[in-house]
Amino acid sequence: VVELHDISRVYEMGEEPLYALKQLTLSIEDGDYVAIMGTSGSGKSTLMNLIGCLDRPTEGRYLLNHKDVFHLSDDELAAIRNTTIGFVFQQFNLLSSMTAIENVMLPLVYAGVDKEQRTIRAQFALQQVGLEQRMYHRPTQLSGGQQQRVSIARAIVNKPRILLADEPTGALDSHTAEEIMALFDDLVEQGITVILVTHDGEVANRASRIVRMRDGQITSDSRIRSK
Amino acid sequence: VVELHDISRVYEMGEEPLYALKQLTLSIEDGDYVAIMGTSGSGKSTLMNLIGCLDRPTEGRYLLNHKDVFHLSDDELAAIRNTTIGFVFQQFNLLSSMTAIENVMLPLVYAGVDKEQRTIRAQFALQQVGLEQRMYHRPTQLSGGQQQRVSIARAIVNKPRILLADEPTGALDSHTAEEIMALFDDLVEQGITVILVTHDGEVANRASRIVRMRDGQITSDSRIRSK
Ligand SMILES: Nc1ncnc2c1ncn2[C@@H]1O[C@H](COP(=O)(O)OP(=O)(O)OP(=O)(O)O)[C@@H](O)[C@H]1O
Ligand SMILES: Nc1ncnc2c1ncn2[C@@H]1O[C@H](COP(=O)(O)OP(=O)(O)OP(=O)(O)O)[C@@H](O)[C@H]1O
Ligand SMILES: [Mg+2]
Ligand SMILES: [Mg+2]
Repeated sequence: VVELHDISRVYEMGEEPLYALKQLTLSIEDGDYVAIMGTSGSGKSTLMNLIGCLDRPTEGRYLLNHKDVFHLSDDELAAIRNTTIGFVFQQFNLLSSMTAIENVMLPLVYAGVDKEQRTIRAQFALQQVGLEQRMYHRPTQLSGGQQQRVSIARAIVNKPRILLADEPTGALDSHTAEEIMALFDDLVEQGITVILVTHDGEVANRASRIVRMRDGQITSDSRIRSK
Repeated sequence: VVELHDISRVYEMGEEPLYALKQLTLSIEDGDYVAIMGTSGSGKSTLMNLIGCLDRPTEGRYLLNHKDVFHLSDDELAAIRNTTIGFVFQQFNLLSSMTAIENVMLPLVYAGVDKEQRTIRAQFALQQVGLEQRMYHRPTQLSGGQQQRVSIARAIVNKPRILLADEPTGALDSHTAEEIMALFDDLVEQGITVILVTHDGEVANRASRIVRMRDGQITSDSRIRSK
C-alpha cells in the first residue's frame, strides 16, 4: 500500500545541500505493522511526513495505494490524507484554541460526519486513550502525555486505513504506554496498517517488522513476526 | 536549597477544583541528583514549574535558597530564575524565529554577557549536546531530538545552580540519551543540583534519589546512591 522508490529529500542550507533522506526505497504491504528506529536526526520524521503526504520528495517516486502521489494536486492530496491516513505528530500539533474533544472531532468535520455522530465517536476515541475525564480541557490545560494521547485519539477517530505515529509513547509512563500499545494491537487486528517511529526498543518489539535508519538511509529491515 | 512545604496547586475547572498538586512536601539539598517519576497527569510538570518559579502555588510555602519565594515580586522572581535556574521544558519552548545558537545565547543576553563571550559559550554548549553542525538551523529546521538538545544547551549555558529538566531524553535514541546522561553526570560533579522528570527507568537510575508521584502527591522517595 506504501511504495517509496529512490526517495530523496534535500534542504538547501547555504553551502552544501542537506540530504534528510537519500535514495531511500521502502515497501509496506496492507495490514503490516512496522516500527522505524534510528538516531536523532536520521530522517524518521521526514520519512513519515512524506508517507503521510505532508511533504513532497525532491526526487523519487511514491505510490500510495498504487497511485503516484507526486502527480496529484494539493486538493487531491488533502482528500487522501483526510480519508486514508491518521497521523500522530512528534509534537502533537493540537489546536490550542479548541478543547480536547473538539480537536478529536476535527477529522470528522472534514469527513462530513454529522454533529451527533462526531460527538459520540470523538468521546469513544478519548475513552480508548484514557482521557474521558479531560475532554473539555484545552491543550494548555493538559499534561504532555495527555496532549500526546489527544493526538492519538484524533488520528484514529476517522478509522484511517494507515496510521502513522511519530514516537506515540514518547511522553508516556510505562503503564500508559502499554495501554496505547494494546490499542495499536487492536487496530492492526482490525486491518489497519500501522507505521510508527520509536526510540523505545520495547515498543518496536510489538511491531512485526523493524526498519532502522541512519543519515537519511535505511540500514536494516527485518521481519520479527509474521503478519 | 529547595524546600516545598504543604504545596497545593489547584485549577478551577467548573464544578470541582482540580488538584494538580495536593499538600506536597519535598526537600532537596544542594548538589543532590533527583529523578521524579509518575503516571501521565500526576503533577510532575506542575511541580517542576513551581520549583522553577514559573508558577505560584495556591497554598503552601516554597523556600528557594532559604528565601520565601511567595513574597518576592515578579521582577525578583525573574532575576532568580535567570541567574540560578536552568530549565529544560517538556516541550522545549524554543523561539522559532531564532537560530539554535541565538536561542542558546538568550540566557547570556539576560545575564549581561558580552557578544563575544556569548558566542563562545553558546557554541560550547551546543558542542556538549552534539549539535555544532546545526547551530544556524532554526527550530523548524531541526528534528525533535535536536530541538530537545538545543533546549538542554540553553538550560546549561548560564552555569545555573539548579538544573530542572522535564523529560530531557524523551525524544532521544538510546545512544544520544546516553551522551546527555553523561553530560548531566558531569554537571552534578561540578556541584549543580539536578532535578529531572523522566518516564525512563534507566534514566532514573542515574540519579541519586527517586521520587514517585501519583495524583498530585508523592508516593515514595528513596535514596538509591549516596551524594
Ligand atoms: N526544514 C529543514 N531545513 C533543513 N534541515 C532540516 C529541515 N528539517 C529537518 N532537517 C534536518 O533533516 C534531518 C532529519 O530530520 P528528521 O526530523 O527527519 O529527524 P528524525 O529522525 O525524526 O530525528 P528525531 O529522532 O530527533 O526526531 C535532521 O538532521 C534535521 O536537522
Ligand atoms: N491549566 C490547567 N488547567 C486545568 N488542569 C490542568 C492545567 N494544567 C495541568 N492540568 C492538569 O493537572 C494535572 C497535572 O498535570 P502535569 O502537566 O503536571 O502532569 P505530568 O505529571 O507532567 O504528566 P505527563 O507525564 O503526561 O507530562 C493533569 O491532570 C492536567 O490535566
Ligand atoms: Mg523526529
Ligand atoms: Mg509533564
